[in-house]
Amino acid sequence: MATIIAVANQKGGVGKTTTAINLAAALAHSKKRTLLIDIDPQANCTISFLNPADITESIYDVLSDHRVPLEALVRPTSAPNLSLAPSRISLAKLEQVLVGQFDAPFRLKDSLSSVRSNFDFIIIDTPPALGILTVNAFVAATHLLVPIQASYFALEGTDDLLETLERVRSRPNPDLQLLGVLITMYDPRTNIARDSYNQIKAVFGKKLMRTQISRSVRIEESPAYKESILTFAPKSPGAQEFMKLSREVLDRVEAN
Amino acid sequence: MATIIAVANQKGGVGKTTTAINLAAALAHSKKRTLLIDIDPQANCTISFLNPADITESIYDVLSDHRVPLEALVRPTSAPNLSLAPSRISLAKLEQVLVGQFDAPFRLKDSLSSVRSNFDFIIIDTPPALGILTVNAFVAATHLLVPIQASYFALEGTDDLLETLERVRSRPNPDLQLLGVLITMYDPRTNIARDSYNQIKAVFGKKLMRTQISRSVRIEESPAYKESILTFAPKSPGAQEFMKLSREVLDRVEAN
Ligand SMILES: Nc1ncnc2c1ncn2[C@@H]1O[C@H](COP(=O)(O)OP(=O)(O)OP(=O)(O)O)[C@@H](O)[C@H]1O
Ligand SMILES: Nc1ncnc2c1ncn2[C@@H]1O[C@H](COP(=O)(O)OP(=O)(O)OP(=O)(O)O)[C@@H](O)[C@H]1O
Ligand SMILES: [Mg+2]
Ligand SMILES: [Mg+2]
Repeated sequence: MATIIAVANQKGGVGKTTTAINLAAALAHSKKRTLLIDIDPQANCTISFLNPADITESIYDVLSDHRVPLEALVRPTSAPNLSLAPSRISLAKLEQVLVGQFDAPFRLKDSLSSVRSNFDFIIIDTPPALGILTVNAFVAATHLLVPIQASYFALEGTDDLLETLERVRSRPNPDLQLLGVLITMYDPRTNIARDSYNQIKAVFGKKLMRTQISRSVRIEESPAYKESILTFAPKSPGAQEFMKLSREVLDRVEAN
Repeated sequence: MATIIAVANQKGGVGKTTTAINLAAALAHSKKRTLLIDIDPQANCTISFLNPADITESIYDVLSDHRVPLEALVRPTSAPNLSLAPSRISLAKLEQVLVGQFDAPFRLKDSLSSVRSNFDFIIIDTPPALGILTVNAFVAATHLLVPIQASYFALEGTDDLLETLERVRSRPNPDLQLLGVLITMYDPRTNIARDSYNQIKAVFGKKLMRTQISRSVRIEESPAYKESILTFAPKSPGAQEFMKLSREVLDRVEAN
């Protein structure tokens, strides 16, 4: 049964999409059959692999009342072992469509049951909010990975995130575990980054991933070439950090 | 009558809060009576001036059914001419509270009528989404300022933003104008930033602000000291860029 990792943090621009893409690519590179699911209406994961014009059906059609099966959507990417379930902007309407539906939080979990046995890992990228889309990811997931930028605003939002984690754990998904907190865009040369890093470590302790992702132009450029960092710049520090992250994720998942 | 500028972009982490704080501070520095309104539940603007524990009432109480008058909330900051209307996480609940209320998009606009004559400028920071909170800012505002980071994902979301602008202009707020698009965290040394800048310029033309805000550690550090860049590092390039931005904003507002 696949390990399902939701990558989430309602703070914007902390590297959720960058982490989801490159962790999925690193796991696929280690011969793990990996599915990347984009449930952010901004579809940043999707446009890092495909041209928006090429997408007809999206995760919206799976989660809304059109009830298209997820396997109809899953498509291979140029990277071996890596498949993608794309998003489109229409997903932003889902919140209105699902209001009042008692099964609203379970739509993604239910749709995964038909594909889960085909993959070793499923990685879910989420929007910068704690609305119905992110809740769907929390309910469907076995683990939660929280990218966090070492900056002043970093710790402010984590209380709400952990509160949402506890709420989901108490009823719809008791098995959901916090896999860890990942420092992204790290530049150890600045005081603000070092101070913030120490604060994050004090709050999260062992849950802070040993791997950090440094700020790097190669990582920022790679989606423009429709590639992950693994193939765009395989020898770069960014590629090595994501390979290290994938090994740490495997260790933590097996240890639980 | 105050000029009301909504600072918005549903892409996360592009510098909305940083722009709202430092533009408001630069306008106040130029002797304009300025009010900064935080309608992001993450309250990043608010924690850049106040300690969260000091806040009892927030913009939530104004926009929800408690109908507290906005002037009961407005408080001075350490900077002369600059006042703040704080936010709290409870604001995240507003979306559910306002579902189905036909006056939902007008709550902020209605609450501003009693304070508008006390200020020359009102700056509104918004969350990374196009939901009811951001729509409230669009309906209340006279102008929209869109911070944009020169990176691959930058242009993807702008179609939806402009579509939302047109929808708000066609009915609830015909006077809303796009003040401009502002490049933030700009590092001209990288290809991705220069390429992206050229794409943004090609799309927005004259609506691209002549001022750019460079990436700078001083700007990133300043909220940790509860100061704007204007007082934290008055001689820094960041402070000068925001002063230049405030002058350009004044020119564009007067020209319209
Ligand atoms: N390690 C890194 N080095 C340099 N740039 C990075 C790095 N990680 C992410 N970025 C850049 O920072 C910006 C924000 O990253 P990203 O879009 O992945 O964040 P996000 O959390 O998914 O944002 P959103 O909240 O909008 O979904 C992007 O322009 C991305 O290219
Ligand atoms: N010019 C700059 N130079 C360096 N860092 C910056 C600059 N502008 C913003 N930042 C940093 O980038 C991060 C994102 O900025 P900010 O929080 O203002 O964006 P935002 O659009 O308000 O995010 P959100 O979508 O979560 O509301 C913050 O850590 C901030 O300190
Ligand atoms: Mg993203
Ligand atoms: Mg913000």
